[in-house]
Amino acid sequence: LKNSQITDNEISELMISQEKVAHVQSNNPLDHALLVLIKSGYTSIPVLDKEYKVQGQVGKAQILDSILGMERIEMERLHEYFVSDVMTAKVPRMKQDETFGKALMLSINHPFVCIEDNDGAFLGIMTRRSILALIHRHLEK
Amino acid sequence: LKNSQITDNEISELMISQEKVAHVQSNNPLDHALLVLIKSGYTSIPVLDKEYKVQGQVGKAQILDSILGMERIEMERLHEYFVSDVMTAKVPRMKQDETFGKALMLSINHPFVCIEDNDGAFLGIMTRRSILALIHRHLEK
Ligand SMILES: Nc1ncnc2c1ncn2[C@@H]1O[C@@H]2COP(=O)(O)O[C@H]3[C@@H](O)[C@H](n4cnc5c(N)ncnc54)O[C@@H]3COP(=O)(O)O[C@H]2[C@H]1O
Ligand SMILES: Nc1ncnc2c1ncn2[C@@H]1O[C@@H]2COP(=O)(O)O[C@H]3[C@@H](O)[C@H](n4cnc5c(N)ncnc54)O[C@@H]3COP(=O)(O)O[C@H]2[C@H]1O
Repeated sequence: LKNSQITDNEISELMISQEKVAHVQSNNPLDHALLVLIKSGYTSIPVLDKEYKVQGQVGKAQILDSILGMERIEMERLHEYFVSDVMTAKVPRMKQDETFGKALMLSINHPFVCIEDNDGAFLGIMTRRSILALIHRHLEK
Repeated sequence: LKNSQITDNEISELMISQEKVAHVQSNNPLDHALLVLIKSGYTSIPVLDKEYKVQGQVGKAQILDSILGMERIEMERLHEYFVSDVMTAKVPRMKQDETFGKALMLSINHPFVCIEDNDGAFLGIMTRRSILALIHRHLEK
């Protein structure tokens, strides 16, 4: 398996395209974010701003922490907090025309990597699953 | 990168050894499991029985679901439920003397793989992070 065998063609093919990525906006209230997370089933998802640029990620862990800070779970109280209050700004990103090697490197410490175009608009995500599946296919040949 | 370059030596070296793996027992109450998850910071961890054999995995998602089923979060009520009530029995496993190729294949659909000895006793876990880091190191050469 050589780095050169894995073409950038495969990156845009492997990427989960933005319309299929569960996400929230930074100004959404936490009760909405929680519903998106529960409905999508994912642990953590991208946070986008109004111009569809990546601002960070938010997950059940952060929302669970804020719920546990309350004496009761009151969905109305969750409505008073926003994604921007609890999200992690740190989220790995790369441009669509960068290499598979970079996606591999970023995935070592992150379950997904956000893919952006040259203007910073969100195009989709590369998951560890798709990176591992690709490597497995190449090693099988 | 060939399958043969990645030796089984590297598997036992890469594995997170059982004493460093956060885990719970199937008969632990949920308030204890939640504390272990919050303290360890992990999304999902192995569930072991009294003989230290792997029974499944449990995560914040499952505990969050049971909390949301309650009108209030009452830690005393969480004490009435057990890990066995909410855990997922499905968890990928392999023996320590199996190949890296098998660990890679199992990691496509699972964030961690449980490693067992020939009697089924729990030895540790292989994470996607360590698998991806190993591949990255081999491709860099
Ligand atoms: N509905 C489902 N069906 C089958 N398997 C499922 C599943 N939900 C999760 N998994 C499995 O569990 C892994 C971890 O998911 P998690 O939600 O923690 O972590 C996910 C989540 O945070 C994010 N993610 C994946 N797909 C997403 C999407 N369509 N929208 C938003 N975020 C996504 O990327 C992380 C890594 O995803 P990856 O696929 O590598 O790894 C996934 C996948 O192997
Ligand atoms: N304290 C920390 N410091 C730095 N990075 C952290 C971290 N906690 C999590 N991460 C990062 O987030 C990824 C997903 O963690 P998660 O807890 O969802 O999913 C974890 C967790 O379910 C389990 N896991 C990992 N180490 C564990 C341990 N020592 N005990 C129990 N379960 C563990 O294996 C999954 C995959 O772990 P992996 O390392 O591939 O991937 C980790 C790692 O890249």
